Amino acid sequence: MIELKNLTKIYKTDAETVNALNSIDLDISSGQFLSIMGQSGSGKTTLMNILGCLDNPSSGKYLINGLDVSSLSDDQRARLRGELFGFVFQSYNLIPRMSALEQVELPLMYQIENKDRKLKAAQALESVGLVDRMHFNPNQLSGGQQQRVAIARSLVVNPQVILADEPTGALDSNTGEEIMAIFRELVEIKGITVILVTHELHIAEFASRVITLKDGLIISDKKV
Amino acid sequence: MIELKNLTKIYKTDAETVNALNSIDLDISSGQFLSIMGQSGSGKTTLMNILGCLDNPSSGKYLINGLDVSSLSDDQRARLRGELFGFVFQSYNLIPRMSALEQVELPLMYQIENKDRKLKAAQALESVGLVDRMHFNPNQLSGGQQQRVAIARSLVVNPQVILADEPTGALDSNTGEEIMAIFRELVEIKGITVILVTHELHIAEFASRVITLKDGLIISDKKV
Ligand SMILES: Nc1ncnc2c1ncn2[C@@H]1O[C@H](COP(=O)(O)OP(=O)(O)OP(=O)(O)O)[C@@H](O)[C@H]1O
Ligand SMILES: Nc1ncnc2c1ncn2[C@@H]1O[C@H](COP(=O)(O)OP(=O)(O)OP(=O)(O)O)[C@@H](O)[C@H]1O
Ligand SMILES: [Mg+2]
Ligand SMILES: [Mg+2]
Repeated sequence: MIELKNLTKIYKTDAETVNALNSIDLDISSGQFLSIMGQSGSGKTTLMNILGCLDNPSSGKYLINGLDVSSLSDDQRARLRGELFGFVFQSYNLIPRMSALEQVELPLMYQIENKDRKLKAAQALESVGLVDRMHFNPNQLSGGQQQRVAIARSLVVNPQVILADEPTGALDSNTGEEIMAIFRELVEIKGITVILVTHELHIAEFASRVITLKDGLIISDKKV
Repeated sequence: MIELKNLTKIYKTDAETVNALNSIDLDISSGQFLSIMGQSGSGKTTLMNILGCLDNPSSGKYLINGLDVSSLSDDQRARLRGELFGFVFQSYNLIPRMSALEQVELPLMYQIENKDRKLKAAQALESVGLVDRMHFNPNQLSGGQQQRVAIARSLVVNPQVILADEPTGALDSNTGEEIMAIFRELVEIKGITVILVTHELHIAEFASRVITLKDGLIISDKKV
């Protein structure tokens, strides 16, 4: 479903040139649960941004179901992104003055009737244990509660692929494992592809495959 | 050195009343390395904000070296905070268009000569492995690199007390343990008090004492 071929990403700054990704080859099939591990700065978020069509590689190919993403216009890429992907960003990207319920409703705005939208958003928040924080704004929520709002938002449109960048980073182990159970259920029951960045091995092992990055290269790729 | 007596924090919102902290009694001696654990939403950041004089309790007493913090004016509290505490915030609070070096220099602005400031800031960044990212702005840094800039910034003024809220949340295990070694060295060699929130038990156990919060109450307090 997803193929990266010889993918490279180079950032040029005044200070220096950073080879964030260095000739990555990676195939991800539909319905796979994949974890990505690696040291801080090894290129995980950069890889997720390219997978999610939020950023373009410097060279190499990115094919989704055989379609070359670089052949699309910005508009076509944005539409593909909205149709395929749900994101949990490493820094959540919640909107400051919107309640948890409104944040989670937002991706549904173009899709369905008003009453169903609120219900779906409430159900997504309930699945991450936040039903009693629905009307709170981000600055009234703890770090882990904000992270869970971001997770609920990624689930609500039933995307084909969920890209989750450190989704349990701010969560205690019990809450983190509840989130992993949700992702596993989405893979096993709905056939959704989940690609998860984490630095915790016991979280990575909820997946069926773990790849490890180092200095922008894939140094290991294992079934678990 | 630090005494909390019958400390309570209540948030009132339109939606509901939250008892974030519920009659906390806690004594922390100078030069102690203390970890605080507990579920997402259990009150850890609220406790850290009160300890760091960033927020006031709803009731109860907070004494620092016998001084009742509530007896101070806002100015006096701000000055005490600047003199005593170094912070690593759960969401880092980096300044958007400033380089890593400038961020870490900032707390030194009122303290020492210009040339020493840059050197001290560079040394703090080197201790967290970021010497080759000194001139990068936050949006050019990975999540874990941003977290490490926040850590370096907390160290640079040699505060008496470091309040670190999930300082390894975005770091792989190797990098996380390097940070813990830095904190441990500050406690053992410089007699600095380190109060650390974490949800990872193997990180909490670098400290000598672990307290656990649940629903705003201390439910356990153990030597490790
Ligand atoms: N400004 C506020 N108004 C209303 N409620 C708040 C406010 N700030 C925090 N809370 C609530 O107080 C509780 C404790 O929050 P706190 O940030 O201390 O939790 P925490 O233990 O740090 O959680 P986490 O591990 O997720 O960071 C949460 O349930 C949160 O919703
Ligand atoms: N816009 C940018 N300009 C320059 N360098 C960048 C930019 N964005 C990222 N980098 C660099 O690219 C490297 C990889 O960054 P990336 O965010 O992918 O790391 P990561 O593996 O997600 O790290 P972490 O675990 O700390 O989140 C880092 O060394 C970072 O400094
Ligand atoms: Mg990252
Ligand atoms: Mg917190």
